[in-house]
Amino acid sequence: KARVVSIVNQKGGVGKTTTTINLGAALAESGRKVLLIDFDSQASMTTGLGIKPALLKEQSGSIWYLLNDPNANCADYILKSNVPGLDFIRGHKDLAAADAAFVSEIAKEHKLKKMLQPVMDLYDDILIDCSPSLGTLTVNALTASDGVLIPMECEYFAILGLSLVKETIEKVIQNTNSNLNVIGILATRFDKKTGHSRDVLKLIANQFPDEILDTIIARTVRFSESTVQGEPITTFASSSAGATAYRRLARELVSRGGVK
Amino acid sequence: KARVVSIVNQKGGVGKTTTTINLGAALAESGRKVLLIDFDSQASMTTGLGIKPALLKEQSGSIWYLLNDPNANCADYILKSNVPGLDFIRGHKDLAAADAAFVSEIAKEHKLKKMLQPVMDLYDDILIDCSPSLGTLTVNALTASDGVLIPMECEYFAILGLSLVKETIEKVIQNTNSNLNVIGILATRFDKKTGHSRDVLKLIANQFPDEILDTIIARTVRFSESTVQGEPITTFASSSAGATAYRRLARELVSRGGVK
Ligand SMILES: Nc1ncnc2c1ncn2[C@@H]1O[C@H](COP(=O)(O)OP(=O)(O)OP(=O)(O)O)[C@@H](O)[C@H]1O
Ligand SMILES: Nc1ncnc2c1ncn2[C@@H]1O[C@H](COP(=O)(O)OP(=O)(O)OP(=O)(O)O)[C@@H](O)[C@H]1O
Ligand SMILES: [Mg+2]
Ligand SMILES: [Mg+2]
Repeated sequence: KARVVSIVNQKGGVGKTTTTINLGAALAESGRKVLLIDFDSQASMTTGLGIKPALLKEQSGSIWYLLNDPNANCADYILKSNVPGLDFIRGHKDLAAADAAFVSEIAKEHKLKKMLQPVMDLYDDILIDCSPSLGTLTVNALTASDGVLIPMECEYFAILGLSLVKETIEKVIQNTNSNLNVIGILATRFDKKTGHSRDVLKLIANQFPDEILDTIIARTVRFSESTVQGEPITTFASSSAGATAYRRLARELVSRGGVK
Repeated sequence: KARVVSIVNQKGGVGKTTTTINLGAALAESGRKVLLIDFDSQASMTTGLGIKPALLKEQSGSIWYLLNDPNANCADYILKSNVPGLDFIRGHKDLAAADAAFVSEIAKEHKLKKMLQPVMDLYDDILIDCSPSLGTLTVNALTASDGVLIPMECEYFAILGLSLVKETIEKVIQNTNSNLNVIGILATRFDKKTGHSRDVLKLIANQFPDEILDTIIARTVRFSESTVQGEPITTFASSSAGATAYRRLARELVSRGGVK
């Protein structure tokens, strides 16, 4: 049975999508079967895996379509990436309607968990890329998950949001998913050249000593370049520092029990 | 009567808050009276103007409190920043509840516009810092605005979101605010050292030739350092390239008619 991990932080631009794609690719490279879910209306993950922007408008087969059609079987809509063992389900801009659309639906928080049941035995890991929000979709992802990974840019503004994320995680644990466990905080976009990143990392290590992961993802333009090519950094620039960092993260998560 | 400008982009981390604070400070420095509104549940703008994180929990007096109390007069809750002529209204984490809370309220899109009426004659400019979403709050901001400024990080992922922002702006123009006008797209976090930022800038200039602003905000750690101090870069590092860039932007907006 697959372990499900949500990649969550309502602060924008901290590397959620970059982490979902590249951690997923690194886990697949090590022989695991991995499914990625694009749960953000921007559909950056879908584009980062090679789907051309013009095709993003296609409604049928996206995760939004699946959430709204109880008879659809998500196994029928899984797409293959260019990495063996790495599959994904597309995002769609209509995901933005979720908060208002589901507001009075019973057990609205459990919709994703129910939808994933048919594929739980087909994968080792399922990673969910969340939008920069703590609304209905993110609560759905956390309710469906065994673990949650919190990417955090090494910037002062990003620290402030950590307590908000933890509040939401605590509410999910108390109300809809008592098995949810925080895998850790991943320092991203770390700029070795300035003191600011180091200062922020020290502040976070003081506030959350047990939760900051050993792996740190340094800033490198190779990540941006790989998004233009529509592939993970592990295939686009396999021997780069960025690819190495996410392979290290994959090993750290396996050893920490974040993934089985 | 104040000109109201919304700072909008659902892509996260593109410099919306940084632009609101520093453009606001640059306009105030030139002698204008400026009011900033923190319309994001992360309340980064409020922290960036010096309010300590521990005080963010205070409900009364935030923009969320004002939106929910029709008898409150927003003029009574305006705070002064450390910059003469620059005032602001605090954000609050409960703003995150807006989509679900207002879902069936009549004329929900006009709540902010109504609330701002008492202060329209007290200011030259009102800037609204929006969250990374195109939901109810952002639609409220756009409905209350004369103009909209779209900060855009010079990264490939950020380009994809531009068409989504424009779609929402078009819907607002057709339904709730026919006076709304796009002031322009502001290139932010431009990294002079790599080709990726330049490539992205070329792509955007091709797709949106009339809308890309002349002013470009280059990447500099001085912005991050100023957030730690809780003040705009124009006072924290007055002669820095970052402060100069936002002063230039303020002049460009005045000359483009984005602000009177
Ligand atoms: N380690 C890194 N080094 C350099 N650039 C990075 C790194 N990680 C991410 N980026 C770039 O930073 C930008 C933000 O990253 P990304 O889109 O993954 O963040 P996000 O948290 O998913 O954003 P959003 O909140 O909008 O969903 C992207 O353009 C991405 O290419
Ligand atoms: N020109 C710049 N150079 C360097 N750092 C910058 C620049 N502009 C913004 N930053 C930093 O980048 C991060 C993202 O900027 P900011 O928080 O203003 O973006 P945002 O769009 O408001 O994010 P969100 O979508 O979470 O509201 C912040 O830590 C900020 O300090
Ligand atoms: Mg993302
Ligand atoms: Mg912001």
